[in-house]
Amino acid sequence: MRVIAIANQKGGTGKTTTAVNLSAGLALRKQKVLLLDADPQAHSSKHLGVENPEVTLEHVMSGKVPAVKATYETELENLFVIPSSLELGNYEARLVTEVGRETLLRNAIKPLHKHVDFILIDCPPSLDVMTINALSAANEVFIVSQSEYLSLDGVRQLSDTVEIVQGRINPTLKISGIILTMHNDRIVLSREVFGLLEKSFPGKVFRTKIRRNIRLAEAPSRGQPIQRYAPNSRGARDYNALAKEVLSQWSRN
Amino acid sequence: MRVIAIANQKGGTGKTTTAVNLSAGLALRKQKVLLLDADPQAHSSKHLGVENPEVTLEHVMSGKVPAVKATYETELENLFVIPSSLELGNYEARLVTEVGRETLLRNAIKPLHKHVDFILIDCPPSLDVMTINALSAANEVFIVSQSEYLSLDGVRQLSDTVEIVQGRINPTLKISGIILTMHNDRIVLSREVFGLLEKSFPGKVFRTKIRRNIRLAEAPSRGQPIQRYAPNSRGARDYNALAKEVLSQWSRN
Ligand SMILES: Nc1ncnc2c1ncn2[C@@H]1O[C@H](COP(=O)(O)OP(=O)(O)OP(=O)(O)O)[C@@H](O)[C@H]1O
Ligand SMILES: Nc1ncnc2c1ncn2[C@@H]1O[C@H](COP(=O)(O)OP(=O)(O)OP(=O)(O)O)[C@@H](O)[C@H]1O
Ligand SMILES: [Mg+2]
Ligand SMILES: [Mg+2]
Repeated sequence: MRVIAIANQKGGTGKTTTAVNLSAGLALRKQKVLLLDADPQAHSSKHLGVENPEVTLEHVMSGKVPAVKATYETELENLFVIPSSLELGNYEARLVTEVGRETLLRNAIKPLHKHVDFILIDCPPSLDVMTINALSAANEVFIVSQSEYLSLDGVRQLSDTVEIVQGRINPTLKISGIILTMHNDRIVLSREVFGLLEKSFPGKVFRTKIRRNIRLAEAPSRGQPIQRYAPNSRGARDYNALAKEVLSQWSRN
Repeated sequence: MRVIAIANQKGGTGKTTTAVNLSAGLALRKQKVLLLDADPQAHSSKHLGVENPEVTLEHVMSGKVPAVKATYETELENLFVIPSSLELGNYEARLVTEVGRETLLRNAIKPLHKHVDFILIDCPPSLDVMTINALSAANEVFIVSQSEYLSLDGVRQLSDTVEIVQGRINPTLKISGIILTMHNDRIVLSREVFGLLEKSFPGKVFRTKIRRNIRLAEAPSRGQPIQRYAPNSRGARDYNALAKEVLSQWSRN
């Protein structure tokens, strides 16, 4: 059972696109996968066709509803999602003085561990209370980064934050992979940033790089993962290859 | 004197790239421009070559230093910046119970109004206290959006937030422009999203669309605006054309 936070406080690096399409890739390889949408933008929810849900992650964290009651089915047999909504943003603001606010998510999803093989958590572009909750609930972090200069910055800062969470709230947490998105090997900048990441995090950057592919940007408007919207696209092949690499990584450890 | 917030809580839409290169385009047209970096990621600061500044926007908002003392020069004669740092993130968290926290920035920069023609504020990818401060301090908002489906969402939510800020804290605030970035007219999705934005915000979408151009992604690593890093690039031409359109917009109102 792996609980993986998909994170980077830098905006627009492909966290949601990765959370949805990697989850789908794992589900197609017979893994039972639950995706948690921890971003009030609710983009993972929309990307999987769940619009205006009545019960969301907010209800789970506030204890109003057990996690299993907030779990929605998707088009893929083995893929489930606990959606989010703008309300999660308001809930988060109210948590400021709540005792134990950083581990609400971890406690709320514990009962689900025995039912699934993977729990992936799509994080918002910030290091605030929802991301900290995701880092406390997870055992692993996949940092999603574009191969561009401004994204590099976020990787260093996030790795400092992971160390703090490890030391104070969740000793099992580790960065187990860095996923490069919107990558283009023909562009010098992309190769340069890839090289810098390899050097700073030896052995952590996944061999599978997600290439830029317009089908990945179209899929969210259809409410489908790429493997359903455009199964023969480069985007589908890349995320399926990444799912395969994620599974082989685990058997190695 | 125009105070413009460059905003969108959707991550990675090109807010920093626009704040820096539009500021530079205006400065090259003899406008005196001050760029405020309201994002703790401090990417606008780095993009203009200001690394690890001793005095930042946090010192200005907390009243430790007058705004003029936190103003740094850049390579361009008419362009100045008040930088940010990760400390701004910690300061923001402490503001939760501070009385009048939403208008600290507005009051701190008032003395600067008479010295400049433009103040542009680069916002973080969220609708939290720093973005609300920027919306209270500004008279206008430029929403920066990619012409992709997931970015559309952010535009609607931000326009709702602007209305609330208008009604409660800053009646002068209005959305005066929508800037499309990383746009490609040959891609159907780009044209579709452009059409949807035109329909929802008639007359507000700038005619100048910023095309995808790798030079824009390289410039931040050199600490220079695009007009200095690659003055003949498509990116420089597009941002200079946008600056011209912004100036003509004002004389129209
Ligand atoms: N490999 C890719 N090829 C083409 N477009 C992509 C790719 N990955 C993501 N995109 C597009 O880039 C934009 C940013 O991606 P996405 O929204 O997944 O990033 P994010 O990190 O989740 O953003 P946020 O920080 O707002 O949560 C989206 O419009 C998405 O459709
Ligand atoms: N027109 C463009 N062509 C090519 N690359 C671009 C363009 N505009 C921005 N970029 C690149 O896209 C990425 C996102 O842009 P940028 O960081 O400016 O967005 P942002 O909205 O400020 O992000 P955040 O939400 O994290 O503040 C950066 O790596 C930037 O260099
Ligand atoms: Mg996202
Ligand atoms: Mg930015």
